[in-house]
Amino acid sequence: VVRLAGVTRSYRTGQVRVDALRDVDLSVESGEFVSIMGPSGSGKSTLLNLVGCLDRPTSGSREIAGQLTDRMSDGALADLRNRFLGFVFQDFRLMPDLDALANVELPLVYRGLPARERHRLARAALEEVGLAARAHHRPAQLSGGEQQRVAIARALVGQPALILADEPTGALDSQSSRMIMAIFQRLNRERGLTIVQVTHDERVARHGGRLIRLLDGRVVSDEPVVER
Amino acid sequence: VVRLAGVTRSYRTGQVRVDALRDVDLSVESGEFVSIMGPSGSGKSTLLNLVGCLDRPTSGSREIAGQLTDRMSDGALADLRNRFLGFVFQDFRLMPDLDALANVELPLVYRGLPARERHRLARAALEEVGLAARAHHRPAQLSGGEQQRVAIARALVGQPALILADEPTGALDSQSSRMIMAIFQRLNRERGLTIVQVTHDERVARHGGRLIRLLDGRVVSDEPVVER
Ligand SMILES: Nc1ncnc2c1ncn2[C@@H]1O[C@H](COP(=O)(O)OP(=O)(O)OP(=O)(O)O)[C@@H](O)[C@H]1O
Ligand SMILES: Nc1ncnc2c1ncn2[C@@H]1O[C@H](COP(=O)(O)OP(=O)(O)OP(=O)(O)O)[C@@H](O)[C@H]1O
Ligand SMILES: [Mg+2]
Ligand SMILES: [Mg+2]
Repeated sequence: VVRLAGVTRSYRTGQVRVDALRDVDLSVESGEFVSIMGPSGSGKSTLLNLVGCLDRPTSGSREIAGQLTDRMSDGALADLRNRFLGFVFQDFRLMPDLDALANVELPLVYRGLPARERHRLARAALEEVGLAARAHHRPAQLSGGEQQRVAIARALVGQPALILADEPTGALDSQSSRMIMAIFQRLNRERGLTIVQVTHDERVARHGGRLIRLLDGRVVSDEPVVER
Repeated sequence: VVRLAGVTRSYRTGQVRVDALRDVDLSVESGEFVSIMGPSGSGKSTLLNLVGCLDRPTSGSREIAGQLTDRMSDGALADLRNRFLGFVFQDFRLMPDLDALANVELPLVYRGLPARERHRLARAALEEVGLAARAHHRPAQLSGGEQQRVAIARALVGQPALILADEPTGALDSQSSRMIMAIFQRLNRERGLTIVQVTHDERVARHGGRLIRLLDGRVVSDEPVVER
């Protein structure tokens, strides 16, 4: 469901070029649960954004959900993301003027679902992450961990084929982290949801079946997780 | 340096009142290094914002740096913050249109330091957190952990008496976390910097000398950290 070959991503800041990713090959099959770790600045978010088609490689090829993306227009990429992908951003990216429920409904609005159906699915997703009582709070009225859980609910509400989660438990206490990891594992095992998560937490990483480590924009190891 | 007595903080969202903090007493002496833990939504950020004078209690009294704040104007509170406090926010709150160096200089601009002095101190602070090479990147051109480290450098650059850090290592890998904790411990021991940090990470919490736990807006335990 994910094929990156020879993928490089560079940025220019003034005279300086930053090679955030260098010559990365990555294959993820349907139903896998992959964790990505690595030091701050090693390219994890850059990699996740490329896999999620939010960004284009500087060079190399990419195939997502069976589709070669190199010549797709921005609009076609947006459709692909909406149909197949769910995203949890490192900085959440909730709409500040919408309450939690409306934020969770957004992927369903894009798909044209009727309001009643959207409310039903969004409420169920908020309940799943323990936030039914915060449905009408706006992001500024939510704690950091509550905002993160709303972002997770939004990523899952449309039942995507592939979820890309950047530090999905970064703002969560241990109990909330366990709750989110239980949700991820259940969806992976029962519904074959493919998961690629970036995390700094070894315990969170070990919920996956495969652990990839980045260093300075390169993949330096790619191993199965032994106990699961 | 911090005295909260009977402090309560409530929010109204429509018909519902959320009691984020209930009847909290808290005393922190100069030179202490305090960690605050608790579940998501238990009131940690609310407590930190009150200690940092970014918010006012709904009821109860507060004394910071020897000054009773209950009747201070917003301007007077802003001056008090700038003179005595350094803040690391859970969501960093960097100025998006300024590069890392200019962001770190901001507390010194407020104090009227000349440009050359500000640059010198800000560069030293960025070096301390390992980001000299990112001085001219804007927040959007920085990784999550790099943004967090810029926020930490900004909090420390003015040599405050008291630092309030909300999840200061939340976006950091273990190596960067150790670096930040080493900085905090050194400033605490060598310069008597008073530190109040919120964290979900037990290892980070145990770098402090005292551990306070919140649950549903109340202090439920307040114990020394035994090994240090
Ligand atoms: N402006 C607001 N209006 C209404 N409720 C609020 C507001 N700000 C915070 N709350 C609520 O107050 C409670 C405490 O929030 P706070 O941000 O202090 O929690 P926290 O302990 O920092 O949580 P986390 O670990 O998730 O960051 C939460 O349940 C939150 O929903
Ligand atoms: N728009 C940009 N312009 C210039 N450099 C960038 C840009 N975005 C990211 N970078 C740089 O690319 C490198 C990789 O960034 P990335 O966000 O992928 O790191 P990361 O592994 O997610 O780090 P963290 O764990 O801190 O979130 C960083 O050194 C960062 O400074
Ligand atoms: Mg990142
Ligand atoms: Mg918080």
